[in-house]
Amino acid sequence: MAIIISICNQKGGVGKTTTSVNLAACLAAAEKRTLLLDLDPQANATTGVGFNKSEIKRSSYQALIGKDSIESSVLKTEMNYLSLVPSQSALVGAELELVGIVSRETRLKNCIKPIINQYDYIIIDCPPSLGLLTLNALTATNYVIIPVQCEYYAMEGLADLKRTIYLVKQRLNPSLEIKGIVLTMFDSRNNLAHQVSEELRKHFNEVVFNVVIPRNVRLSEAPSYGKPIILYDVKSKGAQSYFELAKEVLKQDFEV
Amino acid sequence: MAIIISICNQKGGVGKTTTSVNLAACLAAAEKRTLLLDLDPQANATTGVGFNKSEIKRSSYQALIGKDSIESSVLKTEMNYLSLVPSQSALVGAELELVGIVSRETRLKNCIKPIINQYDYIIIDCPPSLGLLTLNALTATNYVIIPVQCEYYAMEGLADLKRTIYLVKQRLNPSLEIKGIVLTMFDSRNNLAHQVSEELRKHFNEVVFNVVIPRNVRLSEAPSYGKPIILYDVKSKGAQSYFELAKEVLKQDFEV
Ligand SMILES: Nc1ncnc2c1ncn2[C@@H]1O[C@H](COP(=O)(O)OP(=O)(O)OP(=O)(O)O)[C@@H](O)[C@H]1O
Ligand SMILES: Nc1ncnc2c1ncn2[C@@H]1O[C@H](COP(=O)(O)OP(=O)(O)OP(=O)(O)O)[C@@H](O)[C@H]1O
Ligand SMILES: [Mg+2]
Ligand SMILES: [Mg+2]
Repeated sequence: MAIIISICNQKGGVGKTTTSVNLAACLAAAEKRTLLLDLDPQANATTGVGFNKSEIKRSSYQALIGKDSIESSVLKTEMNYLSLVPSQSALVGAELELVGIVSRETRLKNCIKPIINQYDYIIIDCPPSLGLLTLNALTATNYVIIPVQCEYYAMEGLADLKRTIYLVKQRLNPSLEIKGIVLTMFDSRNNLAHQVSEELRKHFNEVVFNVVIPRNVRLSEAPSYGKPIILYDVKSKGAQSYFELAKEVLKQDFEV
Repeated sequence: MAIIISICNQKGGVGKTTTSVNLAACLAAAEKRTLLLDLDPQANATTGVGFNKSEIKRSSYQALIGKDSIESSVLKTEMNYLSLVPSQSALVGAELELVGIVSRETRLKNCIKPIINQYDYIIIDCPPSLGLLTLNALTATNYVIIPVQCEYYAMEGLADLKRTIYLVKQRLNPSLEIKGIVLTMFDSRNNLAHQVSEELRKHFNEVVFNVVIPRNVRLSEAPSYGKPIILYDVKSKGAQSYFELAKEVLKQDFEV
């Protein structure tokens, strides 16, 4: 039975896709059968593992609106243990199309059920909003990992996100838990970054991951080659820090 | 009659709010009567000019769903010529509430009509998505300014954005024009930034602004003081570059 982790934060550009792609790749490197599920109409995670979004025929969109099974959209990536459910621009329309449908928040949960035993991990990359796509992820998921940039605006949105997670836990998914907050794009020369990091550890003490993802240009270069960081530059600080994150995630799941 | 400019890009974290707040502040410094309209449920622009989003009673939300006039939500900021229509988290619900309503895309346009002669400029900060809020902005606006980070993922989304702008122009707002693309968070030491910048000038030649906004930590510090950059640190590279942008915008509007 797969452990489902959604990478979620309505604040834009905080490293959701970079964390989804690279955490999934590191779990696959540890020989965990991993499915990366792209739920963002921008389809950045799809590009990040080497696919061209304009060539995608079946995606998470068809599964959500009930046209196809999610299984029929699964693609094999370059890595043995990593598969992808791609996204496409049509997903923008899913939010409007789902509004009138009964049980609109549980569509994804029901799509995933038939394939849940084929994987050890399912990693869901969410769009930068708290709309129906993110609600579907929060309803289907076991855990949430929240990437946070060490910037002022990124801090502000956390209260709204926590409130949404709490509401989904109460009404739609009682087993939902925050697995952790991961600090991203950390620049140790910058005072603001240290201040935000201290603030977060104070307010969210129990769930901030020990590893901090540094700002590392290799992480932003890798997507243009369609490769996760461990295939693009395994010696980089970016690759090392995502290995660390995967180790912390595995430790939590297999030691408790 | 106000010139309405929407700051738009579905890619997250590219500098939409930073551009909205600072362009509006620089236009106000040039004694143009300017209204900053926050259309993002995150309400970052509201914070960026000194208000606490949890204390907001009336916002763009009430105007969109028809409860109040937009005029009743206008707040005066620290700067003489700068006013704000704030946002609040409730705006997340507007997208779902508007779906079933006739003329759902033209709500904002109709809200703005009564106040259009009170300002020289109205600057709209959009959320990171191509949903109903952004469609409302694109239908109400005269121009679009597209902030683009010099990163691979940010480039990818431009084709979708251009297609959406073209569709809105055809069906809802024939006078809609792209005023320009502004490169943001530019780090001259980074090869990728130069490559992306060249690529953009090649593909979008006619509309890339001359000024490039550099990565400048003072720009990310200013929001924690609730001040636009020209009030927080007028000598910074960030402030200088946004002055330049305002000059280019004014030159286009008053010299043609
Ligand atoms: N640690 C890092 N160091 C340097 N660049 C990074 C890092 N993490 C992410 N980036 C770059 O920053 C940009 C934003 O990251 P990313 O796209 O992963 O964020 P996101 O939260 O998924 O954005 P969106 O809200 O649009 O979905 C990307 O161009 C990415 O390549
Ligand atoms: N030129 C710059 N130099 C340094 N930091 C910047 C610059 N422009 C923006 N920032 C910082 O980068 C982060 C992202 O910028 P901003 O919030 O303006 O982007 P956005 O596109 O509005 O994001 P969203 O998609 O969430 O609405 C913010 O923390 C901001 O302070
Ligand atoms: Mg993303
Ligand atoms: Mg913003």
